[in-house]
Amino acid sequence: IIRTEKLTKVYDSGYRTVALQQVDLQIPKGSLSCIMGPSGHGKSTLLHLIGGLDRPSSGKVFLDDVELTAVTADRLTEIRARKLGFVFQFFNLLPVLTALENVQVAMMLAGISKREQEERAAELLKLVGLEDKLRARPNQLSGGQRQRVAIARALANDPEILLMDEPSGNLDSRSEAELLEQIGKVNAQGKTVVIVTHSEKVAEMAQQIIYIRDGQLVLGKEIKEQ
Amino acid sequence: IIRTEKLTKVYDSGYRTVALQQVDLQIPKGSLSCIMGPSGHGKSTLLHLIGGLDRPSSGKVFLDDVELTAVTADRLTEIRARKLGFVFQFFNLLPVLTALENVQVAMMLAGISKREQEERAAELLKLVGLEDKLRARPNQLSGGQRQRVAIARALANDPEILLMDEPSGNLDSRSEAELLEQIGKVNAQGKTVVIVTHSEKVAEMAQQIIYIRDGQLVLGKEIKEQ
Ligand SMILES: Nc1ncnc2c1ncn2[C@@H]1O[C@H](COP(=O)(O)OP(=O)(O)OP(=O)(O)O)[C@@H](O)[C@H]1O
Ligand SMILES: Nc1ncnc2c1ncn2[C@@H]1O[C@H](COP(=O)(O)OP(=O)(O)OP(=O)(O)O)[C@@H](O)[C@H]1O
Ligand SMILES: [Mg+2]
Ligand SMILES: [Mg+2]
Repeated sequence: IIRTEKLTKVYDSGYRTVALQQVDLQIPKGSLSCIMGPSGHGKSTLLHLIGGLDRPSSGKVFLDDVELTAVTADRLTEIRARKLGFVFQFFNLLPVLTALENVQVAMMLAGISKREQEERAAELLKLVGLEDKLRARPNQLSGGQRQRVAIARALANDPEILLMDEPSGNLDSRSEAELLEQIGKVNAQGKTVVIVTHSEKVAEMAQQIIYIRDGQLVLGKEIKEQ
Repeated sequence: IIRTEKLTKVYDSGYRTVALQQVDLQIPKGSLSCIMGPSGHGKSTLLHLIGGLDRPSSGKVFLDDVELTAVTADRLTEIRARKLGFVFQFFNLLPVLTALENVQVAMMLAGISKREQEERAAELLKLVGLEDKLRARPNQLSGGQRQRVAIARALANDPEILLMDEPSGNLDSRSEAELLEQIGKVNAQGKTVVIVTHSEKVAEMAQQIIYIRDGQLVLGKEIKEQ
C-alpha cells in the first residue's frame, strides 16, 4: 500500500511553480491505478515522489508503512532497488550499454548471478518483442523500441510495485495492447501497478483513476465537467 | 509535392537492419498525410529521409522537383531552413536555451530581426499554451510541454512543409485536440503536412494514410487484414 499526506512540491529555481499541492491519496496493495490529467499539471512529479526519486517540499509518502520522506538516502536506495520498478517518461537508458545490459543493470543489487541476469534480461526483452535487438544500443533503436527496453528493465528485479510514466506514448495500438496484456499478468500476480497515462485503453484497465489538475487531486464528479 | 523513388535505408553499424526497402510514394502539395505502422518498422527513418535529415542507402527523394539526394550539403541545409519545419520524436531541444530561445533559433537563418523573432516566438508558444513558460529551460518543463516547444519551433519559420514525428505522444486528449486544430489551420493555409502517428484521432484528419510495415509500403486492402 502506498499513501501520501498533504504532498506538496514547489520548484523555485528562478521560476516558481507549484507542481503539486496538498495531495492525499491511497493506493491499495495489488491494485492497478492510473494517474491522468492535462499536460504539465503534476503527474510525473507525483509519480517520482511516490517512487522516492525526489523529495517533496512538504508532506509525506508512505510505502508499506515506511515513511520514505523520513529515511536516509541509503535506505531509500535499498527500498527502491528491492521493491520498485520505474519506467521513466523518457526512458533514461544508458547510451553506452546494449539493450540487454540496460536491463541487467536493474538486477545488479539483487544478488543474482551474472549468467542468470543475462538469461532473465533476454527473456524480458523477448516478452516485449525485442529478441532481435539484444545487442543494440539505444541510438540504434526506434522510439518505441527504447520505450520497451525501459519497460523490460522495470520488470527485471521482479518488483512488488511497478510505476510507469506514459509507457505506451510511443507505441502503436497493437504493441500497446501487448503491453497491457503483460501489465494485466503482472497485476494478476499481486503486484501493485501505478501508470501515468493519456491513453483511454490503459485507463480502461484501472480500478482507480487518480486525476490531477493544477497539481491537485480532482475527485470523481468534477472530472466529468471538463 | 514530395516524391520518393525506391527509397531504401540499411543500417550496418555492427547490426545489420533493413529499415526501409524500395519505398515509392507521392505526397501532393497542400495535403495532410499520416505515416502509421508498428513500432520499429521504419516510420521515423522515412520521415527523416523525406526531410533531408539523413541520406538513403539507395533511391531518391524529390522536394518540389529538386532531388534532395543529389544536392550539396549546403543547399540541403538552405532548403530545409526555408521550406521545412520538423518535429522530432524526442524533440531535440537545446538544453541551455529557454523555450523562447529554442523557438527563435529556428528563425535565425530567415533574416528576421531579433525583436520580431522574440515576438513571433512568444506568439507561437502562446498558441500551444505555454505563455507562462517562455523563460523556462527544457529540464524545467514537463514531457508534454517540451513536445509543445518543439511544435512551436517547427512552425517558427512559417514552413511550406511540416513534418511531425508523433507530435501528440505525450499529450492528453484535450491538448491533442488543440494541436489538431492548429494543424488543421496550418493545412488550410495550403501547407503540406506529414505526421508520423499512432493516434487514431490524428489519422482521422488525414487525406492519405501511408502504412509502413517491415520497412515497406503496405497498400490499402492489406492493412485491414492485420
Ligand atoms: N542507427 C541505427 N543503427 C541500426 N539500426 C537502426 C538505427 N536507427 C534505427 N534503426 C533500426 O531501424 C528500424 C526502424 O526504426 P524507426 O526509428 O524508423 O522505427 P519507427 O517506425 O519510427 O518506430 P517507433 O514507432 O517505435 O518510433 C528499427 O528496427 C531500428 O532498430
Ligand atoms: N525542475 C523544474 N523546475 C521548475 N518547474 C518544473 C520543474 N520540473 C517540472 N516543473 C513544472 O512542474 C509542473 C508539473 O510537471 P510534470 O512533469 O509533473 O507534469 P506532467 O503532468 O507529467 O505533464 P506531461 O503530461 O506533459 O508529462 C509543470 O508546470 C512543469 O513546468
Ligand atoms: Mg509527465
Ligand atoms: Mg519513430
